[in-house]
Amino acid sequence: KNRIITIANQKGGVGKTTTAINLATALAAIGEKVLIVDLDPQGNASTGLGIQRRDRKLSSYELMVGSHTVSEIVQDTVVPNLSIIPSTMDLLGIEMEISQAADRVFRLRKALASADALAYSYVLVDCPPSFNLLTMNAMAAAHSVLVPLQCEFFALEGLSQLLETVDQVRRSVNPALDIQGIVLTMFDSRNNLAQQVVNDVRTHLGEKVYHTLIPRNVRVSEAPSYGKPAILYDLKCAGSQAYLQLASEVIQRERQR
Amino acid sequence: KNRIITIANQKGGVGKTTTAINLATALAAIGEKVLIVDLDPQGNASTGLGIQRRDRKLSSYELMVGSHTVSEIVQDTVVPNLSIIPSTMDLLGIEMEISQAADRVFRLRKALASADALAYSYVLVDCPPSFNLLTMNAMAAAHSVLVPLQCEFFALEGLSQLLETVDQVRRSVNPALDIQGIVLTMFDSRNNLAQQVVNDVRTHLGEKVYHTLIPRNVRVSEAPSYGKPAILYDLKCAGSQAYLQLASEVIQRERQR
Ligand SMILES: Nc1ncnc2c1ncn2[C@@H]1O[C@H](COP(=O)(O)OP(=O)(O)OP(=O)(O)O)[C@@H](O)[C@H]1O
Ligand SMILES: Nc1ncnc2c1ncn2[C@@H]1O[C@H](COP(=O)(O)OP(=O)(O)OP(=O)(O)O)[C@@H](O)[C@H]1O
Ligand SMILES: [Mg+2]
Ligand SMILES: [Mg+2]
Repeated sequence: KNRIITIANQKGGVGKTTTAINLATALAAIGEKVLIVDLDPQGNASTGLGIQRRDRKLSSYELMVGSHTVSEIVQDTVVPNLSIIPSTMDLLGIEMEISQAADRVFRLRKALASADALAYSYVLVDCPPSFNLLTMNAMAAAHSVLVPLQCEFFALEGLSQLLETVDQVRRSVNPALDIQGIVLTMFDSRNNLAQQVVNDVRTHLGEKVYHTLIPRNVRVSEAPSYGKPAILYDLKCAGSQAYLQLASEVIQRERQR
Repeated sequence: KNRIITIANQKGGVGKTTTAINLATALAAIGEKVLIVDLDPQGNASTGLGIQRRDRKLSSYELMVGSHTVSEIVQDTVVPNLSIIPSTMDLLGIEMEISQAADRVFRLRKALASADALAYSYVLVDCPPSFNLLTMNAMAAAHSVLVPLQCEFFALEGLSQLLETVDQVRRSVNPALDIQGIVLTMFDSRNNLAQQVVNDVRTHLGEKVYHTLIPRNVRVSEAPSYGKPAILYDLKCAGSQAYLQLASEVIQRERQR
């Protein structure tokens, strides 16, 4: 049986894709069979894992319209044990195309309930920066949500709204949905504001916040231009080490369920 | 007659709101009468200009459903000569509510064509990080688009898609739409990748790219927590100075039309 973790935050640029790519890689590195679903039309997770645009003939679009199964679409990545359902801009049309369908919120859940999807131990879903039908599908399909939070004021402002949305999804379409945790990203220790955000979030949300802080680290932002996760591009850098640590925290929490 | 400039980029966290707030403030500081329209449900532009959530009784939602006019909704900000149409999470419902209306793409254009809206010399529209109906409305209403571009690989990846979308809007609903320019944001001179992105963008897009580079500057990210634009919070900092310089470039380009 697979554990489905959705990486979501409607605030843009907080590190959703970077967290999805590097957490998936860290989980795969310790032997878990991992699938990453790129549900953002921008397709950054696909690019960051080396899938060229021209090689995305089948994508999460086909998964959402139900024309193909996970095993027909899935591709290998540069990382052993890590497969991907890539995305293209076709996904932009989904909102209009399935807006009248009764099961429009459950398309992804249905696709990930198939036998071929259950073969993975972890499925990570990378979401676009909005509360749209794609993100709703990801939350309806997930066992838990992992929230990347940039150590910035605007990012903090949107957190309470995000937590409320998770509550609404739990009450309406997915009673099992919980918050796996909140990971603070792009932390710069020289920056007072960043330290304040960390203190604020830890005070209000306590144990929900991972101990691991992901530091701002230029090697992390360079890696996707080589089509590799930071962990492959530069294992020894502070960013990669932090994501490996995050992976062990995630697994610990999964074991404690 | 007003000039409507839409600040757009579907990539998240690239500096759209920060650019909208500080460019609007710089234009107001030199005596232009400016209106900022917050078209992002996150409402960061409203917060960054000191509008408390509880004071947003009327917002861009009412503008989009056509129940109220600009002058009924508009509020003053902490900045002289700068008024705002704030936003709330109500905007999230717009997509479903007006999706069947024939004029769904022109709601903002109609609202900004009213006499009260024409009284402003500049109208800046802050967009959410997606190609949704809200961003389409902003592009259909605009005379030009100003594109903030973070000096990062993922941000560069989305640029060609954004330019293509602007082309599509020009061909379909707004023949007058042009690109005012591309402003490079959060530039860190110690970071090779950032320098490469700057070189790349200048090589491919030449004069479309403003000379002004907005540096990464912690004072810029601190300002919104005080409900003030950086220009008011710390005029002398590198970020504020860069936005003042950007404003003069924008005006120069407007004069050359
Ligand atoms: N720890 C880090 N150190 C340095 N740069 C980082 C770090 N994490 C992410 N970045 C960079 O910051 C930018 C934003 O990160 P990313 O694209 O992962 O965020 P996102 O939330 O997925 O954005 P979007 O909302 O557009 O989907 C990217 O250019 C990325 O390379
Ligand atoms: N020049 C800068 N220096 C330092 N921090 C900056 C700068 N510009 C923006 N920021 C910070 O970076 C983050 C992203 O900027 P901002 O929110 O303006 O981007 P956005 O494109 O509007 O995001 P979204 O896609 O969520 O609407 C914010 O926390 C902001 O305070
Ligand atoms: Mg992303
Ligand atoms: Mg914004």
